Amino acid sequence: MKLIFAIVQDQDSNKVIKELSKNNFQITKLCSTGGFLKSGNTTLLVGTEDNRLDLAIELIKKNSRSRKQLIDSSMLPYGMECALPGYHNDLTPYGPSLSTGIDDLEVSYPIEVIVGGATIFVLNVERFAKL
Amino acid sequence: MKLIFAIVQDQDSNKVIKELSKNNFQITKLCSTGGFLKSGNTTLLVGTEDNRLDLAIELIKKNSRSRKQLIDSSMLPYGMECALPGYHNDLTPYGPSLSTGIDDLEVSYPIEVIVGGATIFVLNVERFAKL
Amino acid sequence: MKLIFAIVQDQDSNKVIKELSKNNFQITKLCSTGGFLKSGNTTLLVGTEDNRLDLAIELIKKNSRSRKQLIDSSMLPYGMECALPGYHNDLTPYGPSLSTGIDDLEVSYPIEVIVGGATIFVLNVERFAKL
Ligand SMILES: Nc1ncnc2c1ncn2[C@@H]1O[C@@H]2COP(=O)(O)O[C@H]3[C@@H](O)[C@H](n4cnc5c(N)ncnc54)O[C@@H]3COP(=O)(O)O[C@H]2[C@H]1O
Ligand SMILES: Nc1ncnc2c1ncn2[C@@H]1O[C@@H]2COP(=O)(O)O[C@H]3[C@@H](O)[C@H](n4cnc5c(N)ncnc54)O[C@@H]3COP(=O)(O)O[C@H]2[C@H]1O
Ligand SMILES: Nc1ncnc2c1ncn2[C@@H]1O[C@@H]2COP(=O)(O)O[C@H]3[C@@H](O)[C@H](n4cnc5c(N)ncnc54)O[C@@H]3COP(=O)(O)O[C@H]2[C@H]1O
Repeated sequence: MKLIFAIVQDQDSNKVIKELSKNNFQITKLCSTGGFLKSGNTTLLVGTEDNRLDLAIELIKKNSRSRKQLIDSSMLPYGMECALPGYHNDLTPYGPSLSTGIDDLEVSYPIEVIVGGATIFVLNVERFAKL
Repeated sequence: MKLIFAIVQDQDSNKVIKELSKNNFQITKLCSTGGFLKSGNTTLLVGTEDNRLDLAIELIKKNSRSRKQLIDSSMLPYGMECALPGYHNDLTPYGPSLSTGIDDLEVSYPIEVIVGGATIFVLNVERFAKL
Repeated sequence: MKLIFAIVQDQDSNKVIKELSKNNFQITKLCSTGGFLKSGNTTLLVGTEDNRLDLAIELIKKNSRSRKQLIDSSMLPYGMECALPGYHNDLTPYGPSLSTGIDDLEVSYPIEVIVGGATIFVLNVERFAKL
């Protein structure tokens, strides 16, 4: 038995849940917030037999997609090196990086952040029970 | 150390928390939603020593129970084979299964779904700390 | 890859998130409630490479702290042995323990509870993916 934690964008969560349900997966939905963009997203818990893990991941992948989101540079944690215009998920900058630490001269400008389709953690379940 | 994720119905969550607390378990409560019935339920996190795991599970089991819930067939994901009247937790239908995919002729009717007492996932904790 | 569940007090959560973010950790925030004090707290999910686990824990520790909270004895689960004035995190009482089970004569009085900085569970991740 595996327990999947899948963090998806709110816009994709209903579609992901529907497709998983149609394929007889059971899902529990937790409302969550991204630490960086501070906007709402959805964390799904999906407990599944080991032999159906790949199907669950495939369904999540097919029903979620990455999107570009514009944020204001002033909302970044102070002194943070940030890529411009996007930010690769492995945290290597797409473009020239720009320090936001220039104190009073700090001018806010739009930064484009690429939010991925789904971030997935698969954990091993030691014991599963329906009581 | 083990971390229990226990998904219980909202009606049982206070009783489960109280009984666990009286037995010196510590609990964190997360509000959650069922993927299928889309109604609120409660996900409890209980970190416990290995030798108290059985007691924690026993207390959760004693203080939660399954209930029948009527839902409208129109809210099922389209084209979903659904058991009538209930649905066994291992996803084998209780009764004759009925396809909800008959397009325009689709008439909505009440379907009884049996929601279990508690769904429990036990995970192994690599490291535990109170800082 | 490890997945950290860190339960911190609401007052510390923004600082912890900011410091983790500045150090290139990614975080998902879940709103939660303590089972005992029933007040809001924050559960953070932080997925990190194994070799950055110690840094993540160090940052959480530095940016969260324990606080004393006064609660009314009447809100304790009935019949619960409770330490006076505080309660050590390993659940051994600080002072003389006092039964709250004396029925009609029960008089409510303030009890001091010490809420720790952060409670941390580290789980092993079998599979990680950004889809
Ligand atoms: N310290 C940082 N510096 C610069 N850019 C940063 C950053 N942290 C995040 N980003 C960028 O911002 C996007 C949204 O992050 P957020 O934290 O709001 O929302 C995140 C977070 O809630 C969750 N998440 C991703 N990786 C995680 C991890 N390792 N642990 C816990 N949660 C994670 O998935 C959501 C989407 O992540 P995704 O990677 O697709 O997309 C991320 C990433 O492209
Ligand atoms: N694809 C499907 N087709 C037909 N019937 C379905 C179905 N998915 C769920 N059901 C039925 O509906 C009840 C409520 O499911 P729900 O998803 O709202 O609420 C669920 C869900 O939040 C959680 N849960 C159960 N198994 C889970 C799993 N493997 N992974 C994650 N969450 C699970 O526990 C709650 C109660 O589950 P329980 O099994 O007792 O009861 C389930 C089950 O009898
Ligand atoms: N059965 C009990 N009897 C007497 N005193 C009790 C008690 N349960 C908790 N306390 C005390 O009350 C504080 C707040 O607990 P609460 O459950 O609201 O909030 C907790 C809970 O949400 C979470 N937590 C701590 N240990 C946990 C565990 N093993 N499993 C799940 N959640 C845990 O972290 C928060 C802070 O915990 P912390 O230990 O620092 O602080 C605890 C502890 O000092």
